[in-house]
Amino acid sequence: DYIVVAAEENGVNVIGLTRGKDTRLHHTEIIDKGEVLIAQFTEQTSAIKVRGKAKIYCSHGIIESGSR
Amino acid sequence: DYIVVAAEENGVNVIGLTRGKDTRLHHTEIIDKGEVLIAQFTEQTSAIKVRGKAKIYCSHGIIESGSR
Amino acid sequence: DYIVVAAEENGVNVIGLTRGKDTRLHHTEIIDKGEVLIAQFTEQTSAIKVRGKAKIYCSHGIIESGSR
Amino acid sequence: DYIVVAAEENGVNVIGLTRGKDTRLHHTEIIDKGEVLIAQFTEQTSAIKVRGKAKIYCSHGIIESGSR
Amino acid sequence: DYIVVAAEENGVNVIGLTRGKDTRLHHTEIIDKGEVLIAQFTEQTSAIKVRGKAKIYCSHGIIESGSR
Amino acid sequence: DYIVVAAEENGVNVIGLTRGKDTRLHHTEIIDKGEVLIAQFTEQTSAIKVRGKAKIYCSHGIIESGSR
Amino acid sequence: DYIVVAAEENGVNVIGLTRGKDTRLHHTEIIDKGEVLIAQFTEQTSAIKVRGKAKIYCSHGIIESGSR
Amino acid sequence: DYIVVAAEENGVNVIGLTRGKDTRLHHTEIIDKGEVLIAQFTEQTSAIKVRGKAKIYCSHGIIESGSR
Amino acid sequence: DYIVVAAEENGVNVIGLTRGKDTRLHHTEIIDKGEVLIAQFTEQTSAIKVRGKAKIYCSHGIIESGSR
Amino acid sequence: DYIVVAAEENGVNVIGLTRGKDTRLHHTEIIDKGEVLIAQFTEQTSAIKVRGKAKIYCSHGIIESGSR
Amino acid sequence: DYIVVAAEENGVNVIGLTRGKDTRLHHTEIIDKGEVLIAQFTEQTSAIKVRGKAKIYCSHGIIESGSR
Ligand SMILES: N[C@@H](Cc1c[nH]c2ccccc12)C(=O)O
Ligand SMILES: N[C@@H](Cc1c[nH]c2ccccc12)C(=O)O
Ligand SMILES: N[C@@H](Cc1c[nH]c2ccccc12)C(=O)O
Ligand SMILES: N[C@@H](Cc1c[nH]c2ccccc12)C(=O)O
Ligand SMILES: N[C@@H](Cc1c[nH]c2ccccc12)C(=O)O
Ligand SMILES: N[C@@H](Cc1c[nH]c2ccccc12)C(=O)O
Ligand SMILES: N[C@@H](Cc1c[nH]c2ccccc12)C(=O)O
Ligand SMILES: N[C@@H](Cc1c[nH]c2ccccc12)C(=O)O
Ligand SMILES: N[C@@H](Cc1c[nH]c2ccccc12)C(=O)O
Ligand SMILES: N[C@@H](Cc1c[nH]c2ccccc12)C(=O)O
Ligand SMILES: N[C@@H](Cc1c[nH]c2ccccc12)C(=O)O
Repeated sequence: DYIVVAAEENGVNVIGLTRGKDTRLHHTEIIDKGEVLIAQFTEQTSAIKVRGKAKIYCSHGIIESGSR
Repeated sequence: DYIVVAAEENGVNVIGLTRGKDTRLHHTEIIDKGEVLIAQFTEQTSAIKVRGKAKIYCSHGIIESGSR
Repeated sequence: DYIVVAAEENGVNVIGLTRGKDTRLHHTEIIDKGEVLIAQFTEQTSAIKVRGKAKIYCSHGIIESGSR
Repeated sequence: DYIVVAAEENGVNVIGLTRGKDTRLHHTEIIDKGEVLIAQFTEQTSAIKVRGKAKIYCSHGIIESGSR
Repeated sequence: DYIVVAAEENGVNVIGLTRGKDTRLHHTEIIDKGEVLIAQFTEQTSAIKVRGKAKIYCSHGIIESGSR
Repeated sequence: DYIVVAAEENGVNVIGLTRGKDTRLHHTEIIDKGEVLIAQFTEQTSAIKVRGKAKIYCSHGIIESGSR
Repeated sequence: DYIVVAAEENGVNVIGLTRGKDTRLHHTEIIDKGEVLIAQFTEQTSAIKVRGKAKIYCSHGIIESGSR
Repeated sequence: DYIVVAAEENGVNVIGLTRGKDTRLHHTEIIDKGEVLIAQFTEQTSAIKVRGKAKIYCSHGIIESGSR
Repeated sequence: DYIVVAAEENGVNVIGLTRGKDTRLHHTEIIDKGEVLIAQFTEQTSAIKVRGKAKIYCSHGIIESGSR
Repeated sequence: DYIVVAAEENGVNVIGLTRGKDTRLHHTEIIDKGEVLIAQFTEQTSAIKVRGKAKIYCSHGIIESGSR
Repeated sequence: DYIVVAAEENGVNVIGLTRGKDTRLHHTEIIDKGEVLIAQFTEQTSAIKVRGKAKIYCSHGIIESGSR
C-alpha cells in the first residue's frame, strides 16, 4: 500500500505518524509545488497526515487537501 | 486496509480505538479544515471513530461525517 | 474486513459480540448523529449489531438500519 | 466471510449452527425491526439460519427471508 | 465457500454429505417457507444436496430447486 | 472449487472419480428431477461425471447435460 | 484448475497424460453423447487430450473439439 | 497455468521444452484435426512450442498457429 | 509495487528515501527528457520523491509532476 | 508468468537471458513463420529478447516485433 | 512483475539498476529497432532505465520513451 501526494503549493507537509502504542510524528517530508512524493505504509509508518494544497492519489480515489 | 479522512472544518477528531478485549481510546488525531489523514488498521487500532465534518474515503465508498 | 457505521440520529449503538463458544456483548460504542465508526472484525469480535438510525457501508452494499 | 441481516419485523432469529461432526444450535441472536446484525463464519459457526422477515446481504446477492 | 438456500415451501431439506472416502449423509437441516440457511463447505461437508422448492444462491449464479 | 448439478429428470447420476494413480468410481449420488447437488473437488474426488438431463453450473459457465 | 468436457457424440475420449519426466496415458474416460466430465489437473495429470465431438469449457473460453 | 491447443489439421506438434539450465525437447504430443490438448506448465515443462495449424487459447487471448 | 517516471525535461530527479526509523535520501537517479525510469519499492526504499517535469504512472493513475 | 511469441517470418529468435548477477544468453529458440512458442519466466530466465517479425502476447497487451 | 520494451530506433538501452543499499548499473541490454525485450524485476534488479525511442508496456499502461 502506498499513496501519492502531488504538491500544488510550496511547503506541503507529508507527515509520517508512528506505528505502535504511541502515535507521534517521526518524519515530515516537505514538498514544493509540482513535486510529487510516493510513500508507503511501513513498519514505522501506520498513518500519514498531509497539510497544504495537494492532490492525494490512493486506491480509494483522488482527494484534494486544501490550502493551510 | 486504510481509510482517508479529509477534514471539512477545523477540529475534526480521528480517534483510534484499541484492539483486544478492552476497547478504549488510544489516540486522537485532530485535523483542521483541508488537512487529510490516511490511517491504517493496525495491531493497536481495530476501530476508528470520526467526529466533525469530513469526507471519509474507504473501500466501501465515500462517507460524509456531519458537523458536531 | 471492516464495516462503516454512519449515525443518522443520536445514540446509535454499535455492539461487538464475542468470538468463540460463548456469544455475548463485549463492547457497545455509542455514536451520535453525524459521527462515523469504522470497525473491524477481530479476535474478540465475530459479530456486530447496530441499533438506531444509521447507514452501514460494507462489501455487500449500503444498508440502512432503522430508528429504534 | 460475513453476512448482513437487516430485520424487517420484530423477533427475527439469526441462529448459529455448530461447525464439526455435530450440527446443533449454539446461539440465537434476536433482532428487532430496523436492527442489523453482521455475522462472520467462525471456528464455532459453519452455518447460519435466519427466521423471520429480513434482508440478507452477502457476496451472492441480496436475499429476502419471509415472515414466519 | 458457502451457499445460500432460501426455502419457498415448507420442509425443504438441506443435506450435508460427508467429506472423505465414504459419502454419506451426516446432517439434514429442514427449513420452512421463508427461512434461509447459509451453509459453508467444511471439514465434515464436501457436498450438499437440496430437496424441495428453494432458491440457491452461490458464486455460479442463482439456481431454483423444484418441488419434490 | 465446486460445481452445482440441478437435475431435470429423475435418476441423474453424479459420479465421483478417485484422485490418484488409479481412476475409478468411488461414489454415485443419484438425484431426481428438481433436486440439486453442490459438490466440491476433494482429496478423494478429482473428476466428476454427470449422466442424465441436468444443468451444471460452474466457474466456466452453465452446461446442459443431455438425457441418457 | 479444472476443465469441463460435454460430449456431443458417443465415445468421446478424455485422456489423462502423466505429470513428470515421462508423458504417457494413465487413464481414458469415455463419455457418450450428453454426458459431461469435469476433470481437474492433479498430481498425476498435467495434460488432457480430448478426441471426438465435444464442447470444452475452461477459463480461456469454450472450445469445440471436432468429430474423429 | 495451462494452454489449450485445438488442432485444425492433422499432425499438429505440441512440443514440451525442459525447465532448467538446459532447454531441450522432452515430449512431442501429436494431435490430429479436431483433437484438443490442454497442457500445463510443470516442473518438467517451462516452454511449449506449437507447429502446424491450430488455435491456441490462453490467458493472453486466442492465437492462430499457421500451417507448416 | 513499482512506479514509472517518464521525464519531460532534462534533469528530472527521482529520489529514493530510506525505509526504517530514519528517513533520508539514499539515491538520486537523474533522467533526461524522454528517458524513463521504472522503480520498485524495496527493502531500502519506502518513499520516492520526483522533482522536475515528468509523467508518473502508477496503480492510482497518471500524475504530472511540474517543472521546478 | 509466461509470454506467447507467434512468428510471422522464418527464423524468429526467442532468446532467454540468465537470471542472477550475470546477464547472458542461455538459449535461443528459433521459430519459423506460423510456429508459436509459449515461454515462462523461470529460475534460469528473467529476461527474454525477441528478434524478427512476430506477435507477442502478454498480460500487458499484444506487441509486434519488427522484421530484422 | 515484468515490463516489455519494444525498440523503435536502433541502440535503445535497457539498463538494470542494482537492488540493495547501492544503486548502480549492473547490465545494459541494447536492442535495435523492432527488437523487443521482456524483463522482470529480480533479486539483482529493482529499477530499470530506458534510453532511446521505444514503447514500454507495463501494468500501468503504455509509455513512450523519446529519442535520445
Ligand atoms: N500508532 C497508531 C497510529 C494509528 C494508525 N491508525 C490510527 C487511527 C487512529 C488513530 C491512530 C492511528 C497505530 O499504529 O495504530
Ligand atoms: N477491542 C475491540 C474493538 C472493536 C473492533 N470492532 C468492534 C466492533 C464493535 C465493538 C468493538 C469493536 C476488538 O478488537 O475487537
Ligand atoms: N460466538 C460466535 C458469534 C457468532 C459469529 N457468527 C454468528 C452467527 C450466528 C450466531 C452467532 C455468531 C462465533 O464466534 O461463532
Ligand atoms: N456441522 C456441520 C454444519 C454444516 C455446514 N455446512 C452444512 C451443510 C449441510 C448440513 C450441515 C452443514 C459442518 O461443520 O460441516
Ligand atoms: N466423500 C466425497 C463426497 C464428494 C465430494 N464431491 C463429490 C462428487 C461426486 C461424488 C461424491 C463427492 C468426497 O469428499 O470427495
Ligand atoms: N485419478 C486421476 C483422475 C483424473 C483427474 N483428471 C483427469 C483427466 C483425465 C483423466 C483422468 C483424470 C487423477 O487424479 O489425476
Ligand atoms: N509429463 C509432462 C506432460 C506435459 C505437461 N505439459 C506439456 C506440454 C508439452 C508436452 C508435454 C507436457 C509434464 O508433466 O510436464
Ligand atoms: N530451460 C529454460 C526454458 C525456457 C523457459 N523460458 C524461456 C525463454 C527463452 C528461452 C528459453 C526458455 C528455462 O527453464 O528457463
Ligand atoms: N523511513 C520511513 C519513510 C516513509 C515511508 N512512508 C512515509 C510517510 C511519511 C513520512 C515518511 C515515510 C519509513 O520507512 O516509514
Ligand atoms: N540477470 C538479470 C537479468 C535482468 C532481468 N531484468 C533486467 C532488466 C534490465 C537488465 C537486466 C535484467 C537479473 O536477473 O536481474
Ligand atoms: N538500490 C535501490 C534501487 C531503487 C529502487 N527503487 C528506487 C527508487 C529511487 C531510487 C533508487 C531506487 C533499491 O533497491 O532500493
